[in-house]
Amino acid sequence: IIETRGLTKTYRMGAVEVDALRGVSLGVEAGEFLSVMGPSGSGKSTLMNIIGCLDRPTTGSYLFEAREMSGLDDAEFAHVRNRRIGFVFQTFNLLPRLSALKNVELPMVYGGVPPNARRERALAMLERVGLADRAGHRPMELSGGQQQRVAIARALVNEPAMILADEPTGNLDSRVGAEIMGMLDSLNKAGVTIIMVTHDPRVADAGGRRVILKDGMVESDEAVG
Amino acid sequence: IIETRGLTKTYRMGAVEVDALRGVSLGVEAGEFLSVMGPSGSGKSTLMNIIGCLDRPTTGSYLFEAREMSGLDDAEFAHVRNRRIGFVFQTFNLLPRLSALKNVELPMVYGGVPPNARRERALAMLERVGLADRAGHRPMELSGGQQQRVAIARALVNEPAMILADEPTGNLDSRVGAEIMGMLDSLNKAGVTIIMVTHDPRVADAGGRRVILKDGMVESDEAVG
Ligand SMILES: Nc1ncnc2c1ncn2[C@@H]1O[C@H](COP(=O)(O)OP(=O)(O)OP(=O)(O)O)[C@@H](O)[C@H]1O
Ligand SMILES: Nc1ncnc2c1ncn2[C@@H]1O[C@H](COP(=O)(O)OP(=O)(O)OP(=O)(O)O)[C@@H](O)[C@H]1O
Ligand SMILES: [Mg+2]
Ligand SMILES: [Mg+2]
Repeated sequence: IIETRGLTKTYRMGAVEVDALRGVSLGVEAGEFLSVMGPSGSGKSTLMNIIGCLDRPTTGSYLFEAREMSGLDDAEFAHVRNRRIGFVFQTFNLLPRLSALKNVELPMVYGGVPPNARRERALAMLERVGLADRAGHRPMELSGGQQQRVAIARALVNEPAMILADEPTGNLDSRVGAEIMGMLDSLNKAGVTIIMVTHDPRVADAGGRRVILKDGMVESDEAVG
Repeated sequence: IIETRGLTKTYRMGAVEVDALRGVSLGVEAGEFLSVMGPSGSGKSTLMNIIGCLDRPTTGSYLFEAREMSGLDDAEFAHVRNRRIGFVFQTFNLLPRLSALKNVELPMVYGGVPPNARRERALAMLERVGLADRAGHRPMELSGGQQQRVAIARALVNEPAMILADEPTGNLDSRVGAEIMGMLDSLNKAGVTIIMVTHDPRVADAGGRRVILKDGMVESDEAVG
């Protein structure tokens, strides 16, 4: 489903250059479940942002479902992202002035789903992450783990082909974390491709394969668990 | 150092009331190191905000260093918070338009430390958390774990009597997480009181005592490790 070749990402800050990615080549088959690990600052979120069509590499190629992403203009890029990819952000990125419910509805608004269907699907998803009774709360009125679960619900609601989850269990206790992993697992069994960044030893080998990044490059890429 | 009796916190949202804390009584001696655990939404951050003089309880009393905090006006409250307490927030709460360095300097600005001393101490603290080369980056130009470490550095920089750390290692790999725990440990040996909320099994029993919250109340409070 994805094929990256020689991805680099360089941030320029005045006279300084930060090489966040220094040549990443990775192939993922549809239906795989990958864990991405590595030290803080090694480039995991940067890689996820490129794979998730939220950012463009400095050099290198990225094929998603056999299409070269660098050839797309911003509108087509956003369209692929909305329709095919669900992204759980490391820092949640919920809209502060919208309720949990409206936050979860948002990808469906872009996707043109009618209001009643949106609301129903969003409520069902909030129920699945245990937050049916928090639907009206805004992010500031939710605990850290509740915000994280709203971000997870939002990523699943358009039934994407691929889910990118950046540290999805970091703020969750073991029981709720296991429930979320259970959801990702059944989605994966139903054919959804999952790429998960994690530092959490409790979920690190959930998928069959582990990629370790170090200093912006792939250090290892092995079958596990 | 702290004594809470019957703390409650109720959020009113229109017709609905959320009882985040339903009667928490806790005594902590100066120099202790406590872990606070419990399910997502159980009231841990709410309790930390009250103990950290960032919020007031609905009912109940809170004595910090033998002073009843409810008797203080907002200015005195803020003064105690700035001088005696270092807070690492679950969602970091860094100022987006300031660099890492300026974010770490901020508590010293309130504390009236002169500019050169501030800068020097802030740089030293960033070095201790491994971010000397990221001093000029703003939060959006930092990885999740780097933002978390800036939040940690900021909490330590006024040499507080008590550190409240809400999920301090959630975004950190094992090596960096262990370094942070090492810092907290040596501060504790030097007499600093530490209260740490965590879901991370790798650090859960770092202190000698574990308090478990459930539904806004203390479920257990035991010696561990
Ligand atoms: N401003 C608010 N208005 C309404 N309800 C709130 C508000 N802040 C928190 N809550 C609710 O209070 C409860 C306790 O929240 P708190 O942030 O203390 O939980 P927590 O134990 O820190 O959870 P986590 O492990 O997910 O961080 C949650 O159910 C939350 O929805
Ligand atoms: N906008 C930016 N400008 C400059 N440097 C950046 C920017 N964004 C990220 N960086 C740098 O790029 C490097 C990689 O960042 P990235 O967020 O991908 O790390 P990560 O592996 O996700 O780390 P963590 O585990 O801490 O979340 C970091 O050293 C970071 O400081
Ligand atoms: Mg990251
Ligand atoms: Mg919390």
